[in-house]
Amino acid sequence: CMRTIAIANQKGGCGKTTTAVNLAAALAQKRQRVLLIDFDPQAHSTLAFGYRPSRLLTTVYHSISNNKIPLSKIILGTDIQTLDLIPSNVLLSGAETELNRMNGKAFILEEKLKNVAGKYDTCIIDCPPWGGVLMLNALVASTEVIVPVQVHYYAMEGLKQLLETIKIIRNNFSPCDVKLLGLLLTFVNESTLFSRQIQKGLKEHFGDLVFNTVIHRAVRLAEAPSAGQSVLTYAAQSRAADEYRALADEVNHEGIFA
Amino acid sequence: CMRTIAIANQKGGCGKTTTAVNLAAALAQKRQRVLLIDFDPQAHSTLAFGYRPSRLLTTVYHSISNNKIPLSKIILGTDIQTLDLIPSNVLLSGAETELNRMNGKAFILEEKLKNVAGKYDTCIIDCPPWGGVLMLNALVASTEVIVPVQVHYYAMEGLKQLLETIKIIRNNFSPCDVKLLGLLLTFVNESTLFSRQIQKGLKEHFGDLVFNTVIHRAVRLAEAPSAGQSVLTYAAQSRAADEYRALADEVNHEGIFA
Ligand SMILES: Nc1ncnc2c1ncn2[C@@H]1O[C@H](COP(=O)(O)OP(=O)(O)OP(=O)(O)O)[C@@H](O)[C@H]1O
Ligand SMILES: Nc1ncnc2c1ncn2[C@@H]1O[C@H](COP(=O)(O)OP(=O)(O)OP(=O)(O)O)[C@@H](O)[C@H]1O
Ligand SMILES: [Mg+2]
Ligand SMILES: [Mg+2]
Repeated sequence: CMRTIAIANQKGGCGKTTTAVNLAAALAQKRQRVLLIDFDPQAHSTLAFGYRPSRLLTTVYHSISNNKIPLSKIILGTDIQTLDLIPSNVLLSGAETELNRMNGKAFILEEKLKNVAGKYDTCIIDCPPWGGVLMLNALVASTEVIVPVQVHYYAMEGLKQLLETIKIIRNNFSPCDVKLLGLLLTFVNESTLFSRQIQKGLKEHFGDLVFNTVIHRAVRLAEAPSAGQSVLTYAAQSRAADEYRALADEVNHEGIFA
Repeated sequence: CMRTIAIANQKGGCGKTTTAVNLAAALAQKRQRVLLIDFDPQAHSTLAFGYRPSRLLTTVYHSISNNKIPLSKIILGTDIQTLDLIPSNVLLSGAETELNRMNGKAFILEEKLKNVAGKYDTCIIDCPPWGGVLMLNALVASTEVIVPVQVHYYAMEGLKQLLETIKIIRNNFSPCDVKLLGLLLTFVNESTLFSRQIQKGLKEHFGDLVFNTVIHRAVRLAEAPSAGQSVLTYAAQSRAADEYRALADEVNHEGIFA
């Protein structure tokens, strides 16, 4: 049965897309069949695999809006054989208004996912930096959520709200039982005292919720999208690739005993 | 007559809040009366001046929602005498839905601003990372917009759409004549070839639209919010403070000849 993991945080630029793309790639390289869904109108996961969002005729929007094309008709390949992509583009920003008017507005994506659930072991959903009805759909459709957390001052404040939101969703949108898989510290920079202090504070406050794996600041992660590849392909021997492989192991491990 | 400058980009984490806070502070230190409006439910401009958003009883939301308290009743001080703040908190995310149902939904903030326009030379609006009705209100209420652009691969794609959006707003929301004041390159890192290439590409593509001032990556900018201060107070002699003072000069200069 397909495990669906939302990569979510309303904070902008904390590493959601980078985590969605590279965790999906790492899991696929460990021989899982993985589906990555770009659920952000900015379409950065789509760009990260070399596609041009404005030139796509069918995207995830065409499935969840009134067109209701099945998701299976929108699937694109990537340079990793067992990793598929459902792309997005700017049309998806219209869904924020449209979905709000539909019956069962929180369950639209979950319903569409049934069309592909049999074909994949894991589905990864890249969420936009806005806590609206798109993020609601992603969380309701998911079994788990990973929250990338940039090691900066603003990290703490938004996290408490996000964890609260996840609880509220579990209580109000049965049978959704999305659970927090973990907090992933991103943009870690051991060289500044400031970064080490924030990292320590987050680990002390959130304890076991924080993944053992952290993602260090690495120029390879910023470069890889310009080559249309995940860092697992672009720089397979880099520390960044190692870290996303280690995260994939932790995610697999926690899946079994969760 | 008050100049209103929106700091906008739907891309997350590209330096909107950091620019709103530090440009506002730099202008205020040059003896302008400046009003900074936090127009993001994440309330990071509010946090940056040491306030606790969840403890505030009145915020910008209370003005634009049905409560309609005048903006003048919501003003808070900062450590810079001529810099005032209109704070926000998470309640503002409700406005994204509420405003969409109002008549003249794009002009709500502009209307409220009239209540304070006589008291300030410049108003700076910090926008959220989402191109919805909040960002629409900010742009319609503004005379100019500054777009912070992180020097990364994803910068180009979203920019074209944003510049298009600004044109559409000018055409469809008269008498709004918001003009693009400039693109501000942020997180500039001269030490990597990748960063230098992206910076060069942006300057070649957008020419005069790019400010002469660029903001380099600087740990002081990440630290300052944890002290509840702008970098102009927290590290007055730092390169980051110099750069935001230089930006303020460019903004003042372009204002005269715009
Ligand atoms: N560990 C890292 N080291 C260096 N650069 C990184 C790292 N993680 C992400 N980046 C880069 O930082 C920028 C922001 O990251 P990313 O786009 O993944 O964040 P996001 O949370 O998806 O942003 P948004 O809120 O806009 O969706 C991107 O240009 C990305 O390539
Ligand atoms: N030049 C810089 N050097 C170092 N850190 C920076 C710089 N500019 C911003 N930061 C830090 O990077 C993070 C993201 O910046 P900021 O919050 O200003 O972006 P934003 O565009 O407002 O994000 P959002 O899309 O979430 O509103 C913050 O923690 C900020 O303190
Ligand atoms: Mg993203
Ligand atoms: Mg911000």
